[in-house]
Amino acid sequence: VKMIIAVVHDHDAADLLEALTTEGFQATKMASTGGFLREGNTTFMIGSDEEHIDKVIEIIRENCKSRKKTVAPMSPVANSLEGYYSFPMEVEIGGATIFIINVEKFIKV
Amino acid sequence: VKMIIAVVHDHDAADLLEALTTEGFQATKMASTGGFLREGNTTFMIGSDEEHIDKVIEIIRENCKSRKKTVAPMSPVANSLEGYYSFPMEVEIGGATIFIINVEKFIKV
Amino acid sequence: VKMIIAVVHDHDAADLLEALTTEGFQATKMASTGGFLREGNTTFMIGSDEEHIDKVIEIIRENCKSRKKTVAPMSPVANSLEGYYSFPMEVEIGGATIFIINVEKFIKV
Ligand SMILES: Nc1ncnc2c1ncn2[C@@H]1O[C@@H]2COP(=O)(O)O[C@H]3[C@@H](O)[C@H](n4cnc5c(N)ncnc54)O[C@@H]3COP(=O)(O)O[C@H]2[C@H]1O
Ligand SMILES: Nc1ncnc2c1ncn2[C@@H]1O[C@@H]2COP(=O)(O)O[C@H]3[C@@H](O)[C@H](n4cnc5c(N)ncnc54)O[C@@H]3COP(=O)(O)O[C@H]2[C@H]1O
Ligand SMILES: Nc1ncnc2c1ncn2[C@@H]1O[C@@H]2COP(=O)(O)O[C@H]3[C@@H](O)[C@H](n4cnc5c(N)ncnc54)O[C@@H]3COP(=O)(O)O[C@H]2[C@H]1O
Repeated sequence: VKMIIAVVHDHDAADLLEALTTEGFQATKMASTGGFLREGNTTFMIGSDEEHIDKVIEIIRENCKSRKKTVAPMSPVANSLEGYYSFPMEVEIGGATIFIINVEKFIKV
Repeated sequence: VKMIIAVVHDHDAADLLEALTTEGFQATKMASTGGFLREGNTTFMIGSDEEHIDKVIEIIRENCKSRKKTVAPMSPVANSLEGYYSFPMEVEIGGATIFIINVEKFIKV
Repeated sequence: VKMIIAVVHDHDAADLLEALTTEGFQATKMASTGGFLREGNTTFMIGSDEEHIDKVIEIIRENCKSRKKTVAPMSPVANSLEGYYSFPMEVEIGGATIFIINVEKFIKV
């Protein structure tokens, strides 16, 4: 079993959840915050057999779109990163950031 | 050291936390959401030495009970999964879903 | 790639986030709760190349301070742990609890 941890945009979370469920995959999701934009996003935790990993990644690709966002000068992010970056700054947020981690033991009680 | 990630029902979270603490185990918990029922549940993160893993699993077993839930037709879950499942549908929620993951390094600063 | 999971005190979360970002590290953070004190804390998830791990740990050390807290008798924690510990009790909360986990695959879609 592997644990797939995927950080996705909030607007894609509902579609991704429905797509995973209807394909018979189980998932748990948690509210999270992006380090750079300080905006809410969603972290999925999906435990899956090794032979279904590619299918799960495909479902994530189909349901999670990349987006562009402009960070305005004087915004809270711009103020806290003043001097390191110049604003306004166009930022491309990817569809999903995915970590695949080995699970040594998977137990249901 | 291993990381035990356990997804448990909200109603068992307080009992589990107390049982872990009084047995001297340290834990961190996070609010989470189940992929199928879209209801809140609780994800525990417990870092423990390898030789205590069985004890932690036993404490989880003793404090986390399985439950039945009926998903009514016309509920939000039923509406979003219409066509894939037929409702009403009786669902058995297990006591806990447990992932054991290897920790390469454990550091306290 | 490794996944660094760090549980830190809420008061250090903003400084840590800014320090990681200005050093070019990406991170995701989640609200969490400590098992013993039942107080809110913050769990960071930082995916990083192996050769930058030491730098990330150093940034955490510099930005996360340990603190002392007295748990009063009659407080909710003291009531639930009555009989196991004696209160008032002085507790030292470390700067950060860090787990380093191997990532088998890291994918951006
Ligand atoms: N120092 C910097 N300078 C300029 N641009 C920067 C930057 N740091 C991040 N960005 C850009 O901002 C987008 C949003 O990042 P944020 O940290 O809010 O939200 C992130 C974060 O929550 C998570 N994430 C990405 N890589 C991660 C990693 N290595 N570890 C942990 N979380 C990660 O995924 C979300 C989306 O990341 P993604 O890379 O697609 O998209 C990123 C990236 O394109
Ligand atoms: N492989 C995995 N990866 C990540 N998280 C996992 C997981 N397996 C379980 N979980 C987490 O544990 C909760 C309880 O799962 P359990 O399998 O006991 O109990 C499940 C199961 O008996 C049933 N169920 C889930 N998916 C189903 C489906 N496609 N068809 C019919 N019943 C389903 O509904 C109950 C509640 O599921 P829900 O998703 O709301 O909540 C799940 C989910 O948050
Ligand atoms: N092995 C592990 N697995 C998962 N999460 C872990 C962990 N070790 C630490 N943590 C997380 O880090 C926070 C700070 O832990 P620390 O050990 O520095 O600081 C701890 C420790 O000094 C003390 N403490 C914890 N359990 C204790 C006990 N049974 N008896 C006496 N003191 C305890 O209370 C402080 C706050 O603990 P709290 O649980 O509220 O909050 C913990 C918990 O959220």
